[in-house]
Amino acid sequence: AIEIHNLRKVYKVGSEKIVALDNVSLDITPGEICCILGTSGSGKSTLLNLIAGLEKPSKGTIKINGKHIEKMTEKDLARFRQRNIGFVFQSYNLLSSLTAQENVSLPLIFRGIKKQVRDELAADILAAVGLKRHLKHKPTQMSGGQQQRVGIARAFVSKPPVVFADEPTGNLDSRTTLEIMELMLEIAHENHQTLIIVTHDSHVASFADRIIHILDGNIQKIKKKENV
Amino acid sequence: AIEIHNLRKVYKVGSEKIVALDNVSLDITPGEICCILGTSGSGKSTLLNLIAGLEKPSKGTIKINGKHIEKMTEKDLARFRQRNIGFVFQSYNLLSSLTAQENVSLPLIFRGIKKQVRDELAADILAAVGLKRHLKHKPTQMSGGQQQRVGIARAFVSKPPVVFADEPTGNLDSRTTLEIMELMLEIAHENHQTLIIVTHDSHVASFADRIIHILDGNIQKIKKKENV
Ligand SMILES: Nc1ncnc2c1ncn2[C@@H]1O[C@H](COP(=O)(O)OP(=O)(O)OP(=O)(O)O)[C@@H](O)[C@H]1O
Ligand SMILES: Nc1ncnc2c1ncn2[C@@H]1O[C@H](COP(=O)(O)OP(=O)(O)OP(=O)(O)O)[C@@H](O)[C@H]1O
Ligand SMILES: [Mg+2]
Ligand SMILES: [Mg+2]
Repeated sequence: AIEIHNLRKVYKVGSEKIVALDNVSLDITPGEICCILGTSGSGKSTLLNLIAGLEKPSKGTIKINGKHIEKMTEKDLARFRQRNIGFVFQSYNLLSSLTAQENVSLPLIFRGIKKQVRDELAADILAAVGLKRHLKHKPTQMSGGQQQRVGIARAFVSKPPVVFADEPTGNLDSRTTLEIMELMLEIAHENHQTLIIVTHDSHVASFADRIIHILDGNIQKIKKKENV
Repeated sequence: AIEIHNLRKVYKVGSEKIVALDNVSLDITPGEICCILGTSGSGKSTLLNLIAGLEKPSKGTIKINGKHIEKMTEKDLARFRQRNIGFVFQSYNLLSSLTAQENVSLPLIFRGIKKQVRDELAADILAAVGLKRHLKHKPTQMSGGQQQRVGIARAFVSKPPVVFADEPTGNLDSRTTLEIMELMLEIAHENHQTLIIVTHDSHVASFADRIIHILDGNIQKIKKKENV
C-alpha cells in the first residue's frame, strides 16, 4: 500500500541546514496498524507530512497504492488526499469559525455527500469519541482533549483507505486514550484501513502490528507485535 | 500563597449552559509542587485560567499572596501577571513572527531588563530544555515538542513566584519528559517557586507534593506524596 524509498528532508533556517529526515525506507502493507515512536525532534511529523504529500521531500520516493506522491502537482495532491487520506494533526488544525459538527463534515462535502447525511455521519462519529453534547461548540469552546478528538473524528468520518495520526492522544487522559485507540482500531479493521500513528505513549504503541523507532531522522529499529 | 474558595465557572454556548467548574476550594502553600489530574473536559484548564486571572469566575474568590484576583481590573491583572505568574499553555501560544529566543525574552522585556542580559538568560534556559541549536528558529520551524519546550522556557525565564503549567509534557517522549520535569523542579526549588501542573501523565504526577483529582468540575480527592 505504501512504499517509501530513501526519503530525505532538509530544511534551511537562515544559513543553517537541518536534516529532519536522513535516509528512510519503509514498506507498509494494506490494513497494517503501524506505530512510529521517537524522541521530540527526531523527524516523526516530518515523515508523516511527506508521506501524506503535505510537504515535498528533498530526495526519495513515496508510492501510495501505486501512485508517486512526490511527483504530483499541488492540484492532484489535494484531490488525492481528499479521497485517500485522513490526517490527525499534532496541533489539531480545526477551523475556528466552524462548529465541531461542521469541522467533521468537511471531508464529506468534498465527496459530494448531501447535508442531511453529512450531519448524521458527523454526529455519529462525534458521539463515538464522547462529544455528543459538543456538536455545536466551536474549537474555542472546547478543552484541548476535546479539540483533539474532533480532529480524530474528522480524519475517520469519510473512512479513507489511509489514516495518519500525529500524536492523537497527547492531550487525553489514560482512560479516554484507551477508548479512542479501541475506537480507531475498530473502525480501521472494519474498513480495512491502513493506520500510521505517531506517538510517545507506549500504551498506544501496544496496539500496533509494528513499531518503528525513529532517531535523528533515521529508522533505528523495527519491532513486530509478537516480539514487543 | 494561593487561596481558592467556592470557585465556579459557567460557560454559555447558545442557549446551553456548561458548568466547567462547579464548586472548587483549595489552598496551595508557597513552594508547593501541586499536580492536577483529571479526564479530558473535567475542568483543569478552566481552573488554571481562573487562578491565573486569564478568565473571570462566575462565583467564588481567588487570593494570590493576599491579592484578590477576581476583583482586579484588566490593567492591574496584566501587571500582576507580568510580575508574579508564569504560564505554560496547553497549546503553547507562541508568537509565530518571533524566534524561540525572542519568545522566551518577552517576560524579561516587561521587567525592563536590557537586551544583552535578556538574550543571555533566554539562551541559557533554552539550552537547559535542549534547544541550544534552535534559538533563531521560529515556531513553524520547530517540532511540536520543541514548541512546547519554548513555552516552558518562557514561563520560567523570569523566575516568577508562581508557575502554572497546563500539560507541559503532552508532546514529549518519556525521556525528554523526565529531563524537563527534573529541570522544572530544580528551578522551582532553587527559587522557592510554587508550581501548579496539570497533567495526564502519572510519571509527571509522581513529582508532586500533592495530587488533586478533578472530575466534572469538582475536586474528587487529594493525595499527599507519602500516600501515593
Ligand atoms: N470558552 C468556553 N466556552 C464554552 N465551553 C467551554 C469553554 N472552555 C471550556 N469549555 C468547556 O468546559 C469544560 C472544561 O473544559 P477544560 O478546558 O477546563 O477541560 P480540561 O480538563 O482542561 O480538558 P483537557 O484535558 O481535554 O484539556 C469542557 O466541557 C469544555 O467543553
Ligand atoms: N519547517 C521547518 N523548518 C525548519 N526546521 C524544521 C521544520 N519543521 C521541522 N523542523 C526541524 O526538523 C526536526 C524534526 O522535526 P519533526 O517535527 O519531524 O519532529 P518530531 O519527531 O515530530 O518531534 P515532536 O515529537 O516534538 O513532535 C526538528 O529538529 C525540527 O526543528
Ligand atoms: Mg511532531
Ligand atoms: Mg485542558
